[in-house]
Amino acid sequence: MSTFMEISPSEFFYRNRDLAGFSNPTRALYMTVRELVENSLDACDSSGILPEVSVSIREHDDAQGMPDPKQYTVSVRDNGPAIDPEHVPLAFGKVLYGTKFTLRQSRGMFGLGATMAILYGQITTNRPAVIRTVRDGYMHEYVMMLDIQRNKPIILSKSSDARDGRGLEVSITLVGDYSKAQQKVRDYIAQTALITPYADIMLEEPSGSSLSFRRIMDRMPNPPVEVKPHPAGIDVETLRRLIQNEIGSIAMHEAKERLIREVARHGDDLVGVARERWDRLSKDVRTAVSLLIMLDLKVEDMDKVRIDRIDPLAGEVHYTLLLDGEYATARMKDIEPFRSHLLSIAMGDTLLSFLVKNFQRVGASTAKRFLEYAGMDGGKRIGMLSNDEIVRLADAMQRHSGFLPPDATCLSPIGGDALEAGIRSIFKPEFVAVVQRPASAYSGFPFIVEAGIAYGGGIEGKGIRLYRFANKIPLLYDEGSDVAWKVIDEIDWARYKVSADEMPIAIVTHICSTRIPYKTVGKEYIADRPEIEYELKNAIRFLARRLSIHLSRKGNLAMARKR
Amino acid sequence: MSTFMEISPSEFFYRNRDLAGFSNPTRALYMTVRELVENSLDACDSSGILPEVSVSIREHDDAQGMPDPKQYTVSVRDNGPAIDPEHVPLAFGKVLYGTKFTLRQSRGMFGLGATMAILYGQITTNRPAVIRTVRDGYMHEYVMMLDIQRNKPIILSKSSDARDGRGLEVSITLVGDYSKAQQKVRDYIAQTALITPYADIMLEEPSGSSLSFRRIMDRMPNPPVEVKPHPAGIDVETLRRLIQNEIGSIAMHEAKERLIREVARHGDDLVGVARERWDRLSKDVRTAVSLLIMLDLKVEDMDKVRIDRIDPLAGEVHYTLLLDGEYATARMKDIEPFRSHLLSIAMGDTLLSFLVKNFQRVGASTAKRFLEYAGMDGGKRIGMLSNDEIVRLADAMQRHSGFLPPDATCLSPIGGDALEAGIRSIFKPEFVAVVQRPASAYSGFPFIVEAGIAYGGGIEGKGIRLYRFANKIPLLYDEGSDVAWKVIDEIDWARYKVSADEMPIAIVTHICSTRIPYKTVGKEYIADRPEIEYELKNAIRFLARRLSIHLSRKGNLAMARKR
Ligand SMILES: Nc1ncnc2c1ncn2[C@@H]1O[C@H](COP(=O)(O)OP(=O)(O)OP(=O)(O)O)[C@@H](O)[C@H]1O
Ligand SMILES: Nc1ncnc2c1ncn2[C@@H]1O[C@H](COP(=O)(O)OP(=O)(O)OP(=O)(O)O)[C@@H](O)[C@H]1O
Ligand SMILES: [Mg+2]
Ligand SMILES: [Mg+2]
Repeated sequence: MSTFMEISPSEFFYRNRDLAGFSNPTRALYMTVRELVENSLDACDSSGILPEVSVSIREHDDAQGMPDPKQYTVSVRDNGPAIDPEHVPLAFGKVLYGTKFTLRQSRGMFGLGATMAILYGQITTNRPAVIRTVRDGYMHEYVMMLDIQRNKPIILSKSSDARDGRGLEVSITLVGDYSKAQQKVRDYIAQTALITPYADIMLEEPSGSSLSFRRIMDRMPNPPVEVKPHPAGIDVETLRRLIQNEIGSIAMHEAKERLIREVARHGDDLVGVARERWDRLSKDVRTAVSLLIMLDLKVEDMDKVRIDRIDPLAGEVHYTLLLDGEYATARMKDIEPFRSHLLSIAMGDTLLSFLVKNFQRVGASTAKRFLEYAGMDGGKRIGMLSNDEIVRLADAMQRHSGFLPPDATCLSPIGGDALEAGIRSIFKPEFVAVVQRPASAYSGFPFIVEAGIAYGGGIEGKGIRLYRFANKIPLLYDEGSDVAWKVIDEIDWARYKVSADEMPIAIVTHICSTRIPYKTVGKEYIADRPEIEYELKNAIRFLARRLSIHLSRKGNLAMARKR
Repeated sequence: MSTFMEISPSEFFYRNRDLAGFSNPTRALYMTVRELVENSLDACDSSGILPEVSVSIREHDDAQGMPDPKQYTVSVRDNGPAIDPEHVPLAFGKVLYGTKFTLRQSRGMFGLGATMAILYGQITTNRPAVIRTVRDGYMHEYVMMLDIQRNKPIILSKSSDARDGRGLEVSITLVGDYSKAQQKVRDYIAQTALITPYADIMLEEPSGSSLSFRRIMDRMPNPPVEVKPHPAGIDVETLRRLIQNEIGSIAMHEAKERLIREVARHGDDLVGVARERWDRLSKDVRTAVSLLIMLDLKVEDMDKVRIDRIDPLAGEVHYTLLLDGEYATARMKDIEPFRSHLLSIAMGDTLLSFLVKNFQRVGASTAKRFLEYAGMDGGKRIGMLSNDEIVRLADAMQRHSGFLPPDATCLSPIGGDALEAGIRSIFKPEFVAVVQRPASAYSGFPFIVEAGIAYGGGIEGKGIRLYRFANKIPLLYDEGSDVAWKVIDEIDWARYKVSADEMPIAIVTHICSTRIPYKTVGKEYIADRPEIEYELKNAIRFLARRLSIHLSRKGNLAMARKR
């Protein structure tokens, strides 16, 4: 018998935790470290604070002397801006909740990393997580678990103490396998230090030994800035929402007090009083009273309804009755000046000014050229666009090649110097070359590719070893499925006199974007978007040429010495 | 400035639609076909109806004569049980909503496939989907779109007509690229016919040509049955929920009327009246009045509270105040017989009978052996288990090797005959061998591996071609990352005198399970769980031996003829 059921997003990720990378004790221990470290670095980056992050992994008391897999407590502490205590329960207790849903480069993007780590801890040990947030002279400590079925936090206890300092500390107890995860965790910390040379990072291991990376530069990169979308990435849904935002959500109940003051208390006949006082009414009150009249609502009932949108083409008001969540539609009556007022509110801006106002790097002339290409009239009011016209507009936006390349202030690449310094400090190679490609975009999301090649010196082993990064996160799994590997594999290294299987070579690739096209929720490898592949290929070829020159010079020098 | 935001699951999958396989017009067109076909076959399978599924892909009127990618309308119709009309809006308009969250083999598992296809159609064309459900003498038609931000359906229109017949039809208009997707769509339909030899499947293409597969057997496999979980897969969260279910959710407000009748109307002193009438009270009323007394609630207020659980160890009642969703805890007062009654309700069954009742293939002796291994007392009441004891129990369940192999009635393999018939009908080979491995389990989820090898005859090309299936779904992407490919790659074919790169060989692998460990939401390839890899390896080796025998016989025959 078919019983329909809804599951919450936390229930979905509980049942399908492999999708989020929490598939077994080894991988989960690694993921817990990375999710917390990435959160700490994101927080410091966005506040311009030079990061100090310390990671401690200790056996839990009850697991002393037992074999892996066993209970560990992972604690990550930072000197970041911390979190306002009232936001802590939901930030850590709710999946699909966070601050990184905007168009700006950050490591996090899904709103679920930290909560997944807490979830895994809970389902393997039934122990709570401990969150300490220190700022404004206080430390607030939350001991919490998750209501997985309802996607809500369960706060077991909450306390506050006076304390100086600033930062966040998260502690999670989970069943992990450190004997298997150890190498990956160490590599993750070391590679994070490579790509974030302005950060202090420390790892304390269960055995008591520790790994410490001091910062090798004191200059923070500029924090990335939130930008408007680029027109080339726009699908119909995004375009419709931008139009909707422009026309404005019509929050009728917000004007209630003013409506009472300006209209209702002057008489019972709403239509008559409003008409008489029309010139003195504010725009919001005009809109509110027009809606009351169209929907036949009393002033007292105006909080019971939410206006969804006004359809100027059909002359209808779409609204939701808040008590039962039902959608409803009302035809607008032919009563002036109310009807005309609502129509002009609903019609919104002209298409031309809408384009200039809502997209990055679109000025009046760019907009005009685009409208000509799309075959649309820039004077048309956006609220009057038909469904087909909106689709044509989005479609033309995807195909038009005349837009300027994206604005890269939303990105925060490492920069050639910092990348070279990081590579030298970790590999101590004989030769390094780095390159930063110009900003490009895939599906309208700006991105920059940076890469470096290192040869000889302290590099061990034979053959090319690839170190992949995305938004300053080291990617340590599924190399064979990643676009960077594909590019390196397809380069004809012999042409550069480089022996790709024999020489001691390290290649570092870094892609930064407002949206990294990961193929999995566990952020392990990147899809082969053609624009990204193109930039990587050009970057690697450039580096291959530079290495080639170095090797031939070295070869010539050796030849010269022999004579 | 950090603004915390929540996004709905549909918003998550809209922003991250690559994760669900809807990354571009080619892939999306393929995914739309497969999500709808898989739904139709699931519906027929679970009702024991011999499936008739017809797929039509037509250019949309507005796209006539335009180049790819362009608007197509994909319609999939079946003769299945259809859906009760009142369930249609949520089934298709809500992500994470469906009927396949149970422990039973089905193609679907996430509750989002059809909704994702409708979503992609909406964001590329802004057109609604049309759902027609025919049963009980009526056809009900829904024309709908999605409120992506709120994860709710938007019903544009709804109509009903008298009509005979039974089944469901879904039509979605989306921007697709049939010139690129065509081969994959045809392969998908052909391979679905191979693995579902009891189904009639038809595909009508935009050009007007059609592909039709008639069923080659009239016998349906037994529909899979829902089973209890197997103990070996149990994590702490699942165990806690099973214990919670056993103790029973205490729905206080359900007893309100009876409480009023049996107690409240006999006097104002709740404690006194309840004590006096105790022997005549039903169990639910005893529980309800005890809770009222412990929480100091009036009878009128009993709907305002939801009892979450009673903690018999701590002597506390955990409840939620429904008005504001706040959690609260009350210590139980020392008032009898109410306190003792609540304690005995909360203590639940003995551990021994809990195990026998809640897990598949666990009888009293299996349970006793396990409890001995876990070092726990079978007489202990489950409501009295401490946190640590629950964790120890789950842990012991994962390590204990004395459980019987899982119950396979929840599985519905194709069977050797049907697999062989399907292979012969599609490949027309010179030789076929098939094998079905015994049921096994990974993480407590039962699974069965079936495989077939075909050689020569109508098989084209050189070298092994792999056809992968999971729960009767053809998997056409990411072969290189799949566990089946890994196994085939690692077999030493030369040992079987099989030239893996030269001979015309087709290998078919089919894994069926109550939960396929896909690595992505798009269900493209399967994780290399050791238990699954083991069964695949044994199956392929068996088939390699059978082919080897055939080839040597064939070789001997040829030799004999030559003499
Ligand atoms: N160390 C920290 N300092 C400040 N804020 C933090 C810290 N850790 C987490 N947060 C806040 O908690 C939110 C939720 O974190 P979570 O890791 O669950 O999601 P996310 O980082 O937004 O996305 P992702 O799932 O991709 O990691 C973040 O968006 C951030 O606002
Ligand atoms: N053709 C059909 N006949 C009967 N019921 C159907 C049909 N198609 C869909 N349904 C119902 O609608 C529900 C939602 O379908 P949807 O494809 O979105 O999710 P699912 O099949 O449960 O999981 P998945 O995301 O893995 O496909 C199904 O669970 C099923 O109950
Ligand atoms: Mg995060
Ligand atoms: Mg489905």
